[in-house]
Amino acid sequence: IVSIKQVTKIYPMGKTQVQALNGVDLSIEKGEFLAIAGPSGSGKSTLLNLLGCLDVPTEGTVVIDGQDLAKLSEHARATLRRQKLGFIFQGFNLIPVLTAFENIEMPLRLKGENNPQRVWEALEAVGLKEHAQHRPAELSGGQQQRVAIARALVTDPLIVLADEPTANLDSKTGEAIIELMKKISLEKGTTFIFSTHDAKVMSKATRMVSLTDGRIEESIVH
Amino acid sequence: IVSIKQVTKIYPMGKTQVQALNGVDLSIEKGEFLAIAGPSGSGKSTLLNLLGCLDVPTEGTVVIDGQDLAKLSEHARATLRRQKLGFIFQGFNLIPVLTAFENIEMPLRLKGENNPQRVWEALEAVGLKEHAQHRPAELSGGQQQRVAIARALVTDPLIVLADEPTANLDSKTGEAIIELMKKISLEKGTTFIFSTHDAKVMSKATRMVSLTDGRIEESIVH
Ligand SMILES: Nc1ncnc2c1ncn2[C@@H]1O[C@H](COP(=O)(O)OP(=O)(O)OP(=O)(O)O)[C@@H](O)[C@H]1O
Ligand SMILES: Nc1ncnc2c1ncn2[C@@H]1O[C@H](COP(=O)(O)OP(=O)(O)OP(=O)(O)O)[C@@H](O)[C@H]1O
Ligand SMILES: [Mg+2]
Ligand SMILES: [Mg+2]
Repeated sequence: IVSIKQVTKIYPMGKTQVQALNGVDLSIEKGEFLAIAGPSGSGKSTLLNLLGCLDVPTEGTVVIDGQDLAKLSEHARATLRRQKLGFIFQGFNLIPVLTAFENIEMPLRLKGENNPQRVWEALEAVGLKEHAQHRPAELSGGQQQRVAIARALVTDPLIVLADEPTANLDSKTGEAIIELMKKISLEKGTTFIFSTHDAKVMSKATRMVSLTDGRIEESIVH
Repeated sequence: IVSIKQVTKIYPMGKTQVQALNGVDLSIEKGEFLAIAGPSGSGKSTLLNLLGCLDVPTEGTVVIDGQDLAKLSEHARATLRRQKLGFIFQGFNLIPVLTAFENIEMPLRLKGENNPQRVWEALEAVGLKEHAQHRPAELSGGQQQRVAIARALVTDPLIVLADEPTANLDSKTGEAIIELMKKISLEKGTTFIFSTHDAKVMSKATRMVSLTDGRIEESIVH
């Protein structure tokens, strides 16, 4: 459902440049629960951004659900993201002036949908119903992370890209979240692509790839 | 070196209130390597903010290095923080317009010191020398976390308060960071107070307290 070929990403930095990804090939089937592991700075977030149509590679091709991203206009790419993808960002990226409820509702509204019931279901699923009216600054780190998770799931996307979704969660809460995602993936065929340092997340994955210095080292199928 | 008695923290939220901490007593000796564990939302960050003189309790007393915080003016509290404490915030809180070098240098400048050598040593210790001129947006999540860590250590503080310092680090990098902190604590007698979900950090602690719903449940000495 997502495939990237010979993808390279270089960030220009004044006189030098940072090679974040170097000739990466990766094919992901529909319904996979894929974990991307690797040391800090190895390129996981960069890879997720490319897989999630949030960034363009310096070289190589990215195809999502049959569409070659290089052939799409910026408008068509934005439509693809809104219709088919869900994101959990490493820094959460919640909107500070909106409540938890409003933050989670946002992707639905962007699709032109009005469905408060789905927002309440998402809040319930991540255990934050009593915190619906809190703004991010009034929430703990792990609560903010859970709002970001609920927001990614609320539109029932085809593919969810999750950048370290359990980094700020205790092991019990983190495990419950991964179980929830596993259940969604089995019931709805949703594809999950994680970047993670969490051994528990890796153990629940159907497959794991390792990134080191911008290169894929190995692919382990469970 | 830090002691809190019967500390309560209540956040008013419109018509309701959130009881983040409820009658907490805690005494911390100089040189301890203390881990505070507990589920998401249990009050760890709130407790660290009170122990680090960043916030005032609703009830109860906080004494740091012999000084009762309630008796100090805002100016005296700011001086105490600058002179004796180092912080690693859960969200890093780096200054976006400053480079890694400048972010780490900031606490030294706030003390009126000019010591680029110490900044380079701190960058080296967290493995980020080549990234000294990068700004936070040009760094990975774990690299930003390491800048935040270096910044907390650069002034050689009496007490370091670290809110989930390894959340965004792979296990090898995280372990190296905790080893570094252990070494500093043994060589310089620095007191480390962590909030953490990481079992590896907990295993290196000299003592661990568990927080649940704003109450301290148990104290385990290693
Ligand atoms: N500024 C605030 N206003 C209102 N409630 C708050 C505020 N800050 C924290 N809270 C609430 O206080 C409780 C404790 O929060 P705290 O951030 O201390 O938890 P934590 O243990 O650090 O959690 P995590 O592991 O998720 O970071 C939570 O229920 C949170 O929603
Ligand atoms: N906007 C940018 N400009 C310059 N360099 C960047 C930028 N974003 C990332 N990098 C660099 O690219 C490399 C890969 O970064 P990336 O964020 O993908 O790593 P990561 O595997 O997600 O790390 P972590 O586990 O710490 O989150 C790093 O060396 C980083 O410094
Ligand atoms: Mg990352
Ligand atoms: Mg916290």
